[in-house]
Amino acid sequence: MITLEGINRIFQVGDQQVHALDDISLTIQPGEYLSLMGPSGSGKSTLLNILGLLDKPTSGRYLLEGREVTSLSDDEQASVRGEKIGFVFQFFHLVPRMSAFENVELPLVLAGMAPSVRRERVHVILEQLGLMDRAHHRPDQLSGGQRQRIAIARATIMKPSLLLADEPTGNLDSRSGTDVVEVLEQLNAGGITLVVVTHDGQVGKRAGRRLRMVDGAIVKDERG
Amino acid sequence: MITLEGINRIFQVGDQQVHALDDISLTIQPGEYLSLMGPSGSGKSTLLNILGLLDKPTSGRYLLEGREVTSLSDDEQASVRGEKIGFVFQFFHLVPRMSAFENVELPLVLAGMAPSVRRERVHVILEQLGLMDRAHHRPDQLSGGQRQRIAIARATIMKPSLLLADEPTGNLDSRSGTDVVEVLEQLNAGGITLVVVTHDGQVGKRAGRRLRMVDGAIVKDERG
Ligand SMILES: Nc1ncnc2c1ncn2[C@@H]1O[C@H](COP(=O)(O)OP(=O)(O)OP(=O)(O)O)[C@@H](O)[C@H]1O
Ligand SMILES: Nc1ncnc2c1ncn2[C@@H]1O[C@H](COP(=O)(O)OP(=O)(O)OP(=O)(O)O)[C@@H](O)[C@H]1O
Ligand SMILES: [Mg+2]
Ligand SMILES: [Mg+2]
Repeated sequence: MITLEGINRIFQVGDQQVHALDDISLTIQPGEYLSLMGPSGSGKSTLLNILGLLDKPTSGRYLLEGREVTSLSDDEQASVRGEKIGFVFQFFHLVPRMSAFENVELPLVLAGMAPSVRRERVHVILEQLGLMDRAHHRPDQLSGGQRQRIAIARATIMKPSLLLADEPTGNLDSRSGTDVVEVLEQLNAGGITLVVVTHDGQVGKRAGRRLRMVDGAIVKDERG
Repeated sequence: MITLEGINRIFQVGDQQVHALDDISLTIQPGEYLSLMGPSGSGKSTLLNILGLLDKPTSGRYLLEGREVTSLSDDEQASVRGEKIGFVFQFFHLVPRMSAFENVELPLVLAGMAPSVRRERVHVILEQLGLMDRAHHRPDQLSGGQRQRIAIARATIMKPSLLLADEPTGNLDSRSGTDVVEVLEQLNAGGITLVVVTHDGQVGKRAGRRLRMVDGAIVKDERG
């Protein structure tokens, strides 16, 4: 489903270079469930952004479902992203002027789904994440963990074939965190390829395959 | 040092009311070290914002070092805040156009400290938090955990008499998280009153006094 070959990502800051991803090669099968852990600054979000077509590598190749996506135009990348990829951002990126409900509904609106069908699907996910009574709040009227769960609802509502979650439980108590992980795992059980970046060892060890990154490289890749 | 009496905070959202803080009374002695835990949405950030003079209660009284601060004007509140309170925000609120170094230095600039003295103090805290090699990056050029640590450096650099930290380790691996907690505890050992909101039980149990909130009320308050 995913092949990364010799992926490097170098950031330029003034006259300094940051080698955020260092010659990463990785293959992910359809339907796999991976966790990715590692120290702050080790390159986890950068790797996820490359996988999610939110960023381009400095060198190397990325094949998504057999198609070389590294060389696509921005519009083509956006189109592949919209169809196939759900992304839970480390800092959510909710639309400030829309309600929680509208934020979650947005991908379905963009996909041209009928209003009554959309409403039903939004209700289901808000119910699962305990957010129904906050549906009409805007993001600034929500707690940190409520915003995090809205971001998760939005990323998952289209049942994308690839779901990338960057620290989805970082602002959640253990009970809400477990609810979230169960929602993600349900989707994976339905066939969605799932990559979860986390600092929480309890979350990380639930994955079928566990990666560890240090200084831009994958230093550990274990299954079972 | 702090007395809260019958504090309520009610938010209005359309025609719905959210009773975020429900009749809270609390006394905190100078130099105490408290943790505050509880489910997502239970009112922890709201309570911290009241303590930090970033928000006013709907009813009730707040005495800070014997002075009734609930009825101060916005300017007076800002002045007390600047002098006495350091706040680590759940979502950092760094200045986007300033470097990490400048963000941390800002409170010292506002306090009129000389440049060479400022530079020295910023170096010390950046060193302690492992951020010296990211000093010239802007917030958008930092990882999530690096931003979190910059927010902590900024909040603590003036050695305020009251330090409020809202989920200071939520985006950190366990090693960086421990570094951060040790920095906060060092300040407390030096006499600073410290309140830490956290979802991490390992962090919460280190405090001398541990509070638990549910649905806007303090349901547990234990010491030792
Ligand atoms: N836009 C950028 N410009 C320059 N450097 C960057 C940029 N984005 C990230 N970096 C640097 O690249 C490295 C990897 O960042 P990344 O955000 O991938 O880390 P991370 O593993 O997600 O960390 P965390 O656990 O703290 O979220 C960091 O050292 C960071 O400072
Ligand atoms: N500006 C606001 N307007 C309306 N409701 C709000 C506002 N801010 C917070 N709330 C509501 O008040 C309640 C308490 O929010 P608060 O941010 O204090 O929770 P929290 O305990 O910090 O949660 P978390 O652990 O998720 O950060 C939540 O249910 C939230 O939806
Ligand atoms: Mg990150
Ligand atoms: Mg909060």
